Amino acid sequence: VIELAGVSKVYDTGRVAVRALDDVDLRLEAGGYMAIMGPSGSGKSTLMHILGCLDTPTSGSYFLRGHEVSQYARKKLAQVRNREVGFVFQRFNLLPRLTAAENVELPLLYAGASAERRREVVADLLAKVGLSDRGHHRPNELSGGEVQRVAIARALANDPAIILADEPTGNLDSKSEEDLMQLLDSLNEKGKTLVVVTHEDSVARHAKRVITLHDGRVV
Amino acid sequence: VIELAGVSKVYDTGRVAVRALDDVDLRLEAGGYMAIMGPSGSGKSTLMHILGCLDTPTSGSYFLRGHEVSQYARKKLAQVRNREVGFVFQRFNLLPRLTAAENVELPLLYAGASAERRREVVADLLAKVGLSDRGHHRPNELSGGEVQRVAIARALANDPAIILADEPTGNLDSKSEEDLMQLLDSLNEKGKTLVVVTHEDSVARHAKRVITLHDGRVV
Ligand SMILES: Nc1ncnc2c1ncn2[C@@H]1O[C@H](COP(=O)(O)OP(=O)(O)OP(=O)(O)O)[C@@H](O)[C@H]1O
Ligand SMILES: Nc1ncnc2c1ncn2[C@@H]1O[C@H](COP(=O)(O)OP(=O)(O)OP(=O)(O)O)[C@@H](O)[C@H]1O
Ligand SMILES: [Mg+2]
Ligand SMILES: [Mg+2]
Repeated sequence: VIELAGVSKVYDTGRVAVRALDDVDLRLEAGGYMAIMGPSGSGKSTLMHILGCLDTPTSGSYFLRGHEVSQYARKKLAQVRNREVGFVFQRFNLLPRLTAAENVELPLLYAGASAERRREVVADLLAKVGLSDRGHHRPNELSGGEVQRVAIARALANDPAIILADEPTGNLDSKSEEDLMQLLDSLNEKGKTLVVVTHEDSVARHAKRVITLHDGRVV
Repeated sequence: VIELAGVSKVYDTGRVAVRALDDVDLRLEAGGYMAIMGPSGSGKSTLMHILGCLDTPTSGSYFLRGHEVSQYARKKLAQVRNREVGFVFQRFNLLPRLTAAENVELPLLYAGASAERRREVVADLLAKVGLSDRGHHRPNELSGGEVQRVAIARALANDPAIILADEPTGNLDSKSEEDLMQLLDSLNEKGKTLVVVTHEDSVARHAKRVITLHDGRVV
């Protein structure tokens, strides 16, 4: 369902070009469960942004469910994202002016879900991440780990086929981490495709496959 | 050097009041090295913000080097902070419009350091966290772990007597985590007082003391 061929990403900040990804090939079947590890700065988030159609490669191709998505116009890309992909970012996950509940509701609004359905799904997902009593808090009124958990709930709002989570447990204690991994495992058992970036073996161990990046290359 | 007595913190978001800290007593001698652990939402960051003079308790007292700081005016509090405390935040560590080097330089500017000294210290600290070649990158041009490492460099800019680090390794791979812990250990050996919030045993193990929070109480 996911296929990267010869993907490179170069950032040109003016002084020195940074080759964040270097000729990456990757295939993941539907229902796959992959962990991506590697040192700080090795290209993991860059790879996730390309997988999540949030950025395009400098060279190479990306087939998502058979479609060559790096050809798509922004609008179409955004539609694919909204329907197919749930993304948990490493940073800046939530819109600061919206409450936790409103943040989780957003993808459902874009997808045109009814008010009743939105209410249901938001309540169900906040409960799943143990934050039923924090729905009305804004991000600056939440702890770091709570923000992360709301972000996970939001990524699941449209019941996406593919879930991309970039360090989803970075701010979580071991109990909260366990709960989250059980949730992700159960989603994979239901047939969802999962890609998780992590630096914790305790998390990578849940995946069926682990790939390691080093200086933008798969090693 | 640090002494909290009966400290409580209540957030009143309108609907329900959240008692983030509940009657906390804490003493840490100069040169101490303490880790704070506990579940997500247990009050760790709230405690750190009070320790770092970034927030005041709802009740109770806080003596920092013998001075009852919760009495201080904002201006005086900011001065104490700038001179005495280096703070690594759990989120939003850097000013987004400034480069990594400019972010590290900021505390030195506030402290009135000469241009030459500022240049020296920034170069030295960026090297210490392995980011000499990223000084001109803005935060959105850095990886998550690189942002965290720049934040650590910035916290050390004024060579503070007290270092408060809130989940400093959350985004770091094990090698970068090791390097950082070695840096923090060496600072403690030089006599600096360290308080580190972490959910990783591999980090807590470096401290001389570990306290655990649960629902705002020390357990
Ligand atoms: N917009 C950008 N402009 C310039 N360089 C960038 C940009 N974004 C990322 N980089 C650089 O590209 C490299 C890879 O970044 P990336 O965020 O993919 O790393 P990562 O593996 O996710 O790291 P971490 O584990 O620290 O989150 C980093 O060295 C970073 O400095
Ligand atoms: N400004 C605020 N208004 C209302 N509630 C808040 C506010 N800030 C924090 N809280 C609540 O206070 C509790 C403690 O927050 P705190 O950030 O101290 O937790 P923490 O132990 O650092 O958690 P984590 O490990 O997830 O970072 C949380 O349940 C949070 O929802
Ligand atoms: Mg990253
Ligand atoms: Mg916290």
